[in-house]
Order: sequence, then structure tokens, then C-alpha cells
Amino acid sequence: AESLLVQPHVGSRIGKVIGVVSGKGGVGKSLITSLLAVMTRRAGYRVAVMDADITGPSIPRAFGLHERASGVEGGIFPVESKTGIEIMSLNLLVDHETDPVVWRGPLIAGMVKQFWTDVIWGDVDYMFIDMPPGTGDVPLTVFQSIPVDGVVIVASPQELVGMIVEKAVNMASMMHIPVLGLVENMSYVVCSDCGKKNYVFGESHADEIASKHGIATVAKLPIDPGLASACDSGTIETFDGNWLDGLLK
Amino acid sequence: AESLLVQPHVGSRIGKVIGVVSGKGGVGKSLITSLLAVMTRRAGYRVAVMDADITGPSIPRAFGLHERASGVEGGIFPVESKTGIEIMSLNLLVDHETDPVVWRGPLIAGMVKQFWTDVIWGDVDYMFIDMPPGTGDVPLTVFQSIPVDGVVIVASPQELVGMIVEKAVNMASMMHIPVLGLVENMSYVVCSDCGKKNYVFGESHADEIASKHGIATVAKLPIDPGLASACDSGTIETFDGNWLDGLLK
Ligand SMILES: Nc1ncnc2c1ncn2[C@@H]1O[C@H](COP(=O)(O)OP(=O)(O)O)[C@@H](O)[C@H]1O
Ligand SMILES: Nc1ncnc2c1ncn2[C@@H]1O[C@H](COP(=O)(O)OP(=O)(O)O)[C@@H](O)[C@H]1O
Ligand SMILES: [Zn+2]
Repeated sequence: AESLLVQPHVGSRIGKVIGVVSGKGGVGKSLITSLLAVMTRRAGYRVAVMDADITGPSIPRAFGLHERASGVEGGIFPVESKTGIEIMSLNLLVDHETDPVVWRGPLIAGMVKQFWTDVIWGDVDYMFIDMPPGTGDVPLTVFQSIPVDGVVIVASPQELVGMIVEKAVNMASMMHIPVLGLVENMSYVVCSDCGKKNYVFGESHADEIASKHGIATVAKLPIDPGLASACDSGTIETFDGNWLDGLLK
Repeated sequence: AESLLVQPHVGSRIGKVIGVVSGKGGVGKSLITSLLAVMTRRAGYRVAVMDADITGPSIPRAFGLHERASGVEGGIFPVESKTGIEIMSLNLLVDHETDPVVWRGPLIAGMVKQFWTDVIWGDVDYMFIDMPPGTGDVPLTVFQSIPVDGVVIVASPQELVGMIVEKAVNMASMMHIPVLGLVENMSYVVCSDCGKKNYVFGESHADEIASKHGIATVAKLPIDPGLASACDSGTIETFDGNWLDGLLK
């Protein structure tokens, strides 16, 4: 079959593209996308984030960006974060929250495609894509139009017992994209008094599920009040936490 | 405008009907519905649960019910749980998980209406309805066809900073249904070593948000590994926890 991959804007020179996927919304996919971008930027690389989660565009908020993106005749400029990460999101293009009900699949996929073809990204070593949630038509269409080099799967502990990892692995293999790792978000809580790791949804099954699907790397994030407040106050770039080290080796 | 309320099956004599609503899926609405049913049953009342969450019918699983509901010419019988709670759910009528994508709004609302008109509930003091998630057309249509005496709003701490409580309160008042209380689920975690309450998403804003919207009663549930495993193993009826006391006074 003919490739549906489209060329990026002529003003973009993009290295590795990493998609962050999840089975459904609310499991922390945007947070993990932001953390991956922040840690990669700290390592000195040129980093970009494409917020392709059109019905839930929460990336600008985590980075404390309230401005509107600017553009010229031939393209749109991403907005640069406090530490120099280039970001594009629907929330940087419109003033008000759009009604998620309005966004049908093809409309979402079309918007995301434009983030690839119409945004002047400049030189980027690593681009992280906060994918539309799920493993259905919408993320699939994005993978068909944008060349992605690897995916990271994000799941909650309750989700891991379902089919999400299998579906995400199947979607990635269908598109010939390697799975870089599995992130079990909200896996445990560290007691702020005694430091004990409380596995709040029961013991973690992430390692066995990852190995069952041939995923070599597993990262586990705690529910961390500091993370929640960093996202709310737009200060994700100041946040420290090495839970994701090893995912992008 | 003419009332769209429909009569229940002639074999049903139902007392109070309480709807459990949430802004979106995954915040614990089904869990709270199950807990309310269990605690009301323990107080000696005749209790029923209508699992109206058609795309996510998780009530039978929490109660450990794997049988198929039976029926006669004139109606369907609910399935009785281990402690005598009468339950109806799509998962008790079909063998396999249905594809949520298939369920358009009118189809969901129609199915729920049938749970009211075609199920022979018998004598019920309290019926709890695990509502379709959200505050849009689907739950609204359910409230237009089934006479509900009160609603309980379930939200996660991250959701509370958004518009969910306002939207739920507006929906309830539009339908002239009193709001019995607000449940902040996953509000904190009790350390299993030292007993400290860790507020994992930051300090709770539930009390101020409830009072801002004229909601008198607030309940807060911790993330509890015992709750998660009770749901998974079908033993919710053996679970103890008094966090919801006071919601249904
Ligand atoms: N590990 C965590 N600790 C604290 N808060 C979290 C964590 N993961 C997610 N959250 C919070 O949960 C909410 C949902 O996360 P988000 O990344 O937007 O999910 P998704 O992109 O999957 O919809 C956000 O408010 C975020 O701040
Ligand atoms: N307070 C809690 N402690 C532990 N697990 C919980 C808690 N609340 C919800 N869960 C788990 O989270 C998942 C989603 O809960 P559920 O009640 O099905 O949400 P909803 O009905 O809103 O979609 C379930 O697996 C449930 O067992
Ligand atoms: Zn402790």
C-alpha cells in the first residue's frame, strides 16, 4: 500500500520522534510526555512537544504557557517554554477551551497532521508527541501520517489487568514502530512521614505484563503531590524525579 | 412540557431512587455506587443496583456475579447478590464485553429505560443507579425517563478544580433533583506503616467547592488497596469502610 506519510514543514529538521500513548484519558499520558521532554532537555538536547491530544490539550498548562502562537504566511511558530522546549498545542492557537464533542476523528487527525506540516519547528533532536488517547482510528491515523520512531505506553495499575498493553503493542507493531517502554503511572505513594512505598491499587503487575509483551523497559511513577501541583502551576520544568530514566536509552 | 417519565414494570415497587453521577469515567462512580448499596443493605433495607453505565458495566464484577439474568414472557429478573442486593447490568445479559464504540447515546438511553420498564425488581426500598458518566445528553435523557429522588456526585481531586461539580449541580437542578452530597474519591492514602494520611493530589478542596455549590455533605475516600482488590475479586459485600456514612441521611 502507498505510504500516507507526509513531509514536515520545510523549516523543520526533526531527529527522533517519540509518541506517548495510553488506553484512555486521565492516566497521566500528558504528564509523562512533559516529564520526558523536561529530562531530555536537561540532558542538553533540542526538544519539542507536539500536543496531539486535541480534546484534552494540557501541555501548555504544565509548562505555564499562556501566550498565543504566532505565524507568518508560510507557517506557524511553536511557543518556546522557559527552558527552551518548543511546544505546539491547540491551546496555544485558540482563546477558549473547545467543546470536545465537536472533535470528530478525521478533524483531530487533520489538525495533528497540520502540526507536522505547518509548524516551523526548526532544529529538533527529540520530539515528543502527546498522542490522542486510545488505540483506535485516531491515533492510528496519526501514526500513518507522521513518521514515529518509538512509542512509550502509559497505563494506570487498574488498566494493566485489561487489554490496553496488548492493544497498544499491536497498534505499534502494525505500524512497525518499536515500543520503548511501559510506564505504570500512579503505581504507589511514598508516605511523606515515614517514606514507605504504599502500592495503592495492590501490588504492581507491570513487570510481568511488560515481559509478556516483549517490552524490555518498565518505569513506575508514584502519585506525587509535587507533580500534581507542578502541572497545575505550570512549573513542570523545575520538577525533579528520575523515575523515567532508562526509558529513552 | 409533557413529562417523559415512564412507568416501571408492574412487578416493581420501588422506594427511593438515587443516581450516582460523575464528570467522566474512571473516577470511581461504580465503586461508590456499590459501596452505597452495600452499606444500605447492611442497615437492613431492600436494595437494588441498576448498572446504567452501559459502556463500562463493572457492577457485576464487584459483586462477583457471573451468571446470566433469566426472564419470562413479561419481563427480566435481576440477579441477586450474595447479600440479597438485586442487580441488573448489560454484563448479566450478554456473554462478551461489547465494543463501547457501538453504543450511541440514544441506544444507551433506550437500554437504561428498559432496565426500568422491563426488569421485575420486586420490592425495593433503595435503588442506586450507576449512571452513564458525564453531564451531557445521555445521563440527562436517563433523568428524563426515570424518576430519581437524589444524586450523589463523584469526582477525583484533580477534577474538582474544573467545572464538573457546577455542571453536575446544574444538571440536577434542571431536572429538579436534590444533590445529596459530593464524594471526593482517591482523596488521600493512609500509609500502611505509620497511618499518616497522604493527600496525594495536594490538599483537598472538596469542602470549599461543595459549600460554593450549596452541597451540604462531603465524603472523602482514600485510595485503598483493599477496595481495589475487593472490586477485582468480586467481594465488595465483605468490605468495611465508613467513609460514606452521612451521605444518605
Ligand atoms: N503521578 C502523578 N502524581 C500526581 N498527579 C498526577 C500523576 N499523574 C497524573 N496526575 C494528574 O492527573 C491528571 C491527569 O493527568 P494527565 O497527564 O492530564 O492525563 P492524560 O494525559 O492521560 O489525560 C492531571 O491533573 C495530572 O496532574
Ligand atoms: N478509592 C479507591 N481505592 C482503590 N481503587 C479504586 C478506588 N476508586 C476506584 N478504584 C478503582 O479504580 C477503577 C475505576 O473505578 P470505577 O468505580 O470503575 O470508576 P468509574 O465507574 O467512574 O468508571 C476500578 O478498578 C476501581 O477498583
Ligand atoms: Zn508512613
